Amino acid sequence: FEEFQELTASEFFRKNRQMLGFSGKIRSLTMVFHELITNSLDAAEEAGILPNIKINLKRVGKDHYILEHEDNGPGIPEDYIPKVFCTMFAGSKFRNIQSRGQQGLGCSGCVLLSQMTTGKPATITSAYKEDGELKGVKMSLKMDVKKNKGLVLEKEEINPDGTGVRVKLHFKEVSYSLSEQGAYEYIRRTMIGNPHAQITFTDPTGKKYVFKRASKVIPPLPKEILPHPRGVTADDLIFMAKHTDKRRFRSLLTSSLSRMSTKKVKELEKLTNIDFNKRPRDMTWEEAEEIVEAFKRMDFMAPPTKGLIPIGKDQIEKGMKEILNPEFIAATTRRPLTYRGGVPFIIEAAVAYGGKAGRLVGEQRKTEIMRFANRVPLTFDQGSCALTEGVKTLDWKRYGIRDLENAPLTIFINIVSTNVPYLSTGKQSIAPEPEILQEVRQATMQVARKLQKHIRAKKAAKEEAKR
Amino acid sequence: FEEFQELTASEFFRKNRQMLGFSGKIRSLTMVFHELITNSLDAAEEAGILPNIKINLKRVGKDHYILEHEDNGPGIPEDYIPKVFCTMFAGSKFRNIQSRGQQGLGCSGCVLLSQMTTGKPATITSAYKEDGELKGVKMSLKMDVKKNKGLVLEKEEINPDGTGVRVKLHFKEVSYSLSEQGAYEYIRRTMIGNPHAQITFTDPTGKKYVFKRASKVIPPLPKEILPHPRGVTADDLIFMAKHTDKRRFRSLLTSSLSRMSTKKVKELEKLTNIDFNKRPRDMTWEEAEEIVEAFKRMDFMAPPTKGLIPIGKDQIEKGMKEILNPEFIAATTRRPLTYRGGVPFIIEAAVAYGGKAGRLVGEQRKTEIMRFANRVPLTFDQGSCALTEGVKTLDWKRYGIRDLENAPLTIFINIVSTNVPYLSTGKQSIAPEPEILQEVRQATMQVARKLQKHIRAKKAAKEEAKR
Ligand SMILES: Nc1ncnc2c1ncn2[C@@H]1O[C@H](COP(=O)(O)OP(=O)(O)OP(=O)(O)O)[C@@H](O)[C@H]1O
Ligand SMILES: Nc1ncnc2c1ncn2[C@@H]1O[C@H](COP(=O)(O)OP(=O)(O)OP(=O)(O)O)[C@@H](O)[C@H]1O
Ligand SMILES: [Mg+2]
Ligand SMILES: [Mg+2]
Repeated sequence: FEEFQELTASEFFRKNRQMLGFSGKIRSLTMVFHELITNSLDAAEEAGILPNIKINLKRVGKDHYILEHEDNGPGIPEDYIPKVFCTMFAGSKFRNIQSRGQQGLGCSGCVLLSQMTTGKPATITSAYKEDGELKGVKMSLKMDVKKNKGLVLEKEEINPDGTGVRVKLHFKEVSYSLSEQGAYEYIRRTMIGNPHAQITFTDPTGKKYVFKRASKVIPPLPKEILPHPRGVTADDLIFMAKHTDKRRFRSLLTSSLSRMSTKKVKELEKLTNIDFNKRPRDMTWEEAEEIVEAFKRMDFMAPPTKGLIPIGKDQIEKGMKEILNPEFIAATTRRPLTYRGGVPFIIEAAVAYGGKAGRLVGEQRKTEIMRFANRVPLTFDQGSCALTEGVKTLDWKRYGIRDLENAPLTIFINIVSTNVPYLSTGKQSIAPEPEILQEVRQATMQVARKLQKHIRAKKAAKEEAKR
Repeated sequence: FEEFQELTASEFFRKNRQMLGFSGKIRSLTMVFHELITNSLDAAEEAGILPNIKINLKRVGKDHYILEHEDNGPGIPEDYIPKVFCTMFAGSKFRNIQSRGQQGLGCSGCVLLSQMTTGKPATITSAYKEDGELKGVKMSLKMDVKKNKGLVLEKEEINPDGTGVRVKLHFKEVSYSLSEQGAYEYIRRTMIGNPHAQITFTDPTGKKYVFKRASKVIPPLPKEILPHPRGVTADDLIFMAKHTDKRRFRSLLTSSLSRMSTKKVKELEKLTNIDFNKRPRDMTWEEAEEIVEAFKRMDFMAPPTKGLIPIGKDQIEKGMKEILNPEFIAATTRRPLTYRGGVPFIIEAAVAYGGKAGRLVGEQRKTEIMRFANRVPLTFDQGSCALTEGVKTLDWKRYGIRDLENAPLTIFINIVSTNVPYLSTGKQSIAPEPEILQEVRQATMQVARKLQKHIRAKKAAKEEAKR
């Protein structure tokens, strides 16, 4: 036990950078784009503004780049900048709200990769409003990997015209690619899930791409959705009870759970022997379990629909028509359900057939599965993802697709949730929670049935034409 | 930014228990078995003893179990028990040595799951030697999830007969299954990679299985393997330089890297302009990069072979013959190579054909891929694993297998390394590091070629018989 040590989170991820998604040169750069773009989209939407993102990727040498990423979000206050960029597990997305970020790792991971491959500091420029006044600061930062803390090397005040964040990072051991796994394709798919965003990207050859916004409608702000009684666990109740400022059980329940009215609390009181005027801190495990059991026998309204913001059936069809020009398309946005812990989620599914649907491999069109989570494209770890699994376990022959691998078919799946159960901190695949798997199957079947009608009608028309 | 928070590692994993592999009832229980068994095997091997593990799984109700796990390892000293079982990222496996554990998360994850599903404390009994004297303690522990620390609820001294650790944990929301994903199958596969272990398992029906040891040979103890100069990064050198107690560059290099003799240091001095008598702390990034570049132009002996302990070609064939009774088998243990950072690894591959090879699905035998890492069976996340990918990218038609999915074929792959690049903290799939992918392909091709000869010979014999 002389070897026994405790690592900080940053030390752990330094040893295991593949768990941040930084595995291989192309994937590493695409993941950096992913982390910075998702942060800018989250930030702009929280502030209720249409996101404008400017990205400039300059090639300095073989596998050596300088990345500049700028947004028009609300900015980051000076005191928070070191924590945001140099502390792992630090963020503002730990509440029960749908957001792309949820781990407090993303941009700190980018700073770590930059530092590990080049030894250079990160340059952060942030313009933000403080008490109505516009403030600006430019900082040069390094991560103290042993301590999981930021070191401010230089700092200067600047005079900004508007709010936003600009990040400048050097990288080696990464590679820009136009392939399916590369940064360009990642941006293109981001636009499908985020038609209200505008991204201007200058690639290493100096070529400038403007991904124009297809919609000027700011998506509604996601709302906090409290855990649903049907599925909340005894451990959740105990944890809430320990850390609440409420003085009684009854107010803890009505304030911490969705669909818990005073009427429901009265119903619960009749079903259990618990004194709901007690202090929350006195809740015992047995009482928490009794409440969870009673919840199972009570009726509750389904989880609130307003808090989760799906992409929307019409928008999915529009986006896919634009890039795939298919002969047939059908999309669906399902109703909210919950998975383990009363966590609400919505599945959206679509199938596009014919035209440019599917992925062209040589001469043949092969089926393509496009996965999204909270409107963010998932590019890697497809094989272990529950969204993939749910799609592949259908009996596609029943829907007119003889061989799922080889068809001019693009299948689109999006999950939105206040807490997406990713399989790893790389956030590229989703855990096979039974309720989610089941719902992905149901949603895919719903649109596959429409495809079946189309294929049959097409076949019938062909038979007709032959006669 | 009023929402801005820093989470501890235990808080993070409480929110994301699927990242510890605890996703779904069957998988969660199998992962608990995995974490406790791997800890006991590591502990026994470090102490140079043949591992004896006793597991008793008692069913208390639907999806409700009490697990007792006991080993004959060297035990855990009293002062370390709370850290071992209640602190995430705390362990003794962070050095450059091949071991099953490498994250400091495993058994703390089990305690967290137990506490989250039942509210019950963990009961740990540890008997260990201190200054040649046998000591014993029995503790009741709970995890303070907010602080990532252990709380000792009760403690008593006991009089042990020998050394070892016994863990008693209550679980709900888990399920024991005889399926391929269940705990029984996990133990069975563990025996293939660890023929020197003996595991006695009493299942929930009271039925007792004794998995006897097939070999009384204690595998040699893995040795620390320092990073190899070919592949070590500038960041590694800077990190070593910052945290070393050596007084000069030259002694830092010879003591921190493998295959760095004084002769090699002299050669390096000629290739660079660096003063190797400097203090390590004065090493600049530019100097570190210069050293890394110079290493690329120098010749070094391959990484040491003694530190890594593969299962061994003969043992793999023996183990697979025993459970599959195939008509053909071929195995190979390849030479050590390195991947990113100069980390050494060895790939072992085997193919078994005919007999009971492959997995019986209805009437048909389907190809089965058995993956191992540091002698530990990997059961889940097969789709995203580099070992799977390496196997599937072969052109199997060339080797006589027309359809890789449907053949009476079991393919075995094991990777051993001082740092296995797992894709997630669940440690069930391996990151697609280019050198590893390449070597899995090469190793599989090597045994597939032998299979091809066998299939051809069999076909020729059939043709002969027809005439
Ligand atoms: N461009 C930005 N504008 C405003 N705030 C930002 C920006 N980028 C990051 N932040 C803030 O910094 C926090 C940490 O970001 P980080 O990417 O590390 O974690 P996250 O987005 O919360 O979670 P994840 O690891 O899942 O991405 C965010 O929660 C947000 O509060
Ligand atoms: N049965 C045991 N006997 C002796 N020591 C043990 C035993 N179980 C755990 N330990 C010690 O406790 C440490 C922590 O164990 P834990 O499973 O949390 O992490 P790990 O095995 O180091 O890594 P991983 O998370 O990859 O399993 C181990 O490194 C080991 O030193
Ligand atoms: Mg983020
Ligand atoms: Mg372990």
